[in-house]
Amino acid sequence: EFPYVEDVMSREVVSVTEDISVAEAAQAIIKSKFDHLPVVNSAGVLCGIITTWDISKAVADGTISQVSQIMTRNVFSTTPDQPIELAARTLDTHSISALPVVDQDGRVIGMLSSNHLSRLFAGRR
Amino acid sequence: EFPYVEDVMSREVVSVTEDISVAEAAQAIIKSKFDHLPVVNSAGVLCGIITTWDISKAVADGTISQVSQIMTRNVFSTTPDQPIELAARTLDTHSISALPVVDQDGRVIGMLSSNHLSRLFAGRR
Ligand SMILES: C[S@@+](CC[C@H](N)C(=O)[O-])C[C@H]1O[C@@H](n2cnc3c(N)ncnc32)[C@H](O)[C@@H]1O
Ligand SMILES: C[S@@+](CC[C@H](N)C(=O)[O-])C[C@H]1O[C@@H](n2cnc3c(N)ncnc32)[C@H](O)[C@@H]1O
Repeated sequence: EFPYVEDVMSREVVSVTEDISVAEAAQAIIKSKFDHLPVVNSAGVLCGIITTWDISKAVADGTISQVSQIMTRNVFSTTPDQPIELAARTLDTHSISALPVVDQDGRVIGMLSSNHLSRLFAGRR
Repeated sequence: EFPYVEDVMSREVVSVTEDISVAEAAQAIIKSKFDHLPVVNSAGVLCGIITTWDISKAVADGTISQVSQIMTRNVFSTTPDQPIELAARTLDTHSISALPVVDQDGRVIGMLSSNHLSRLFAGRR
């Protein structure tokens, strides 16, 4: 009755590598539809995440620097076949608002965010 | 069967006035539990909002300045007696992830965010 991640996720995802500056990451975030930007390594595998929160923390600390210094390396992600309530559980447990969706090789193929949950709650698809 | 905003909202809310710097707003956001900071006028009435997204846009544009220059003045808010699906509808319609909760005088008494929806979706309270 409730959908799976693949029924709800966004498939347009922008990823970045960790050698970019915070200003470049901010530009990529503002261009994309998400507050969350997956970071991938040279093999295209998910290795971190940077969000508007991390950028705001850099502003709060007064040190605007490299993405590698402020990104989160322990990324929580989900897979297309996950039931949506389990993805919501992961969001709630860690107080985060989006999960990159990965395939079996750890490549980013989508994004599942709390905006999708708002849409479901509002009764829309 | 679904709760009202007052059953779910957070009651601890930090508000700021618009004469603070973006760095100070970033510090207030990082200290609070939310990405969203309501802006109130000298009468304590809601008059705007500033979020981690607005701070990231300032970083993307390279101009870190005053809150009054980057805040959003047309604020969408909700009230404690609203059914949660209507609050979710407002979030979805405007692609935002939180709504200040106001009393009849327009004073901020809480915050309703998509994190609360994640929690409901996860089957927890
Ligand atoms: C506790 S959250 C709260 C703010 C916001 N809702 C968010 O999700 O970023 C902020 C921190 O969570 C991290 N974060 C966000 N999404 C994540 C994810 N899918 N996996 C791991 N960390 C994540 C961010 O990098 C940031 O350091
Ligand atoms: C389109 S949203 C997307 C990013 C993010 N999820 C958020 O809510 O900020 C970004 C813009 O929405 C604005 N915004 C966020 N919450 C709002 C609210 N309750 N009322 C009006 N504008 C809001 C922010 O000030 C920012 O300029």
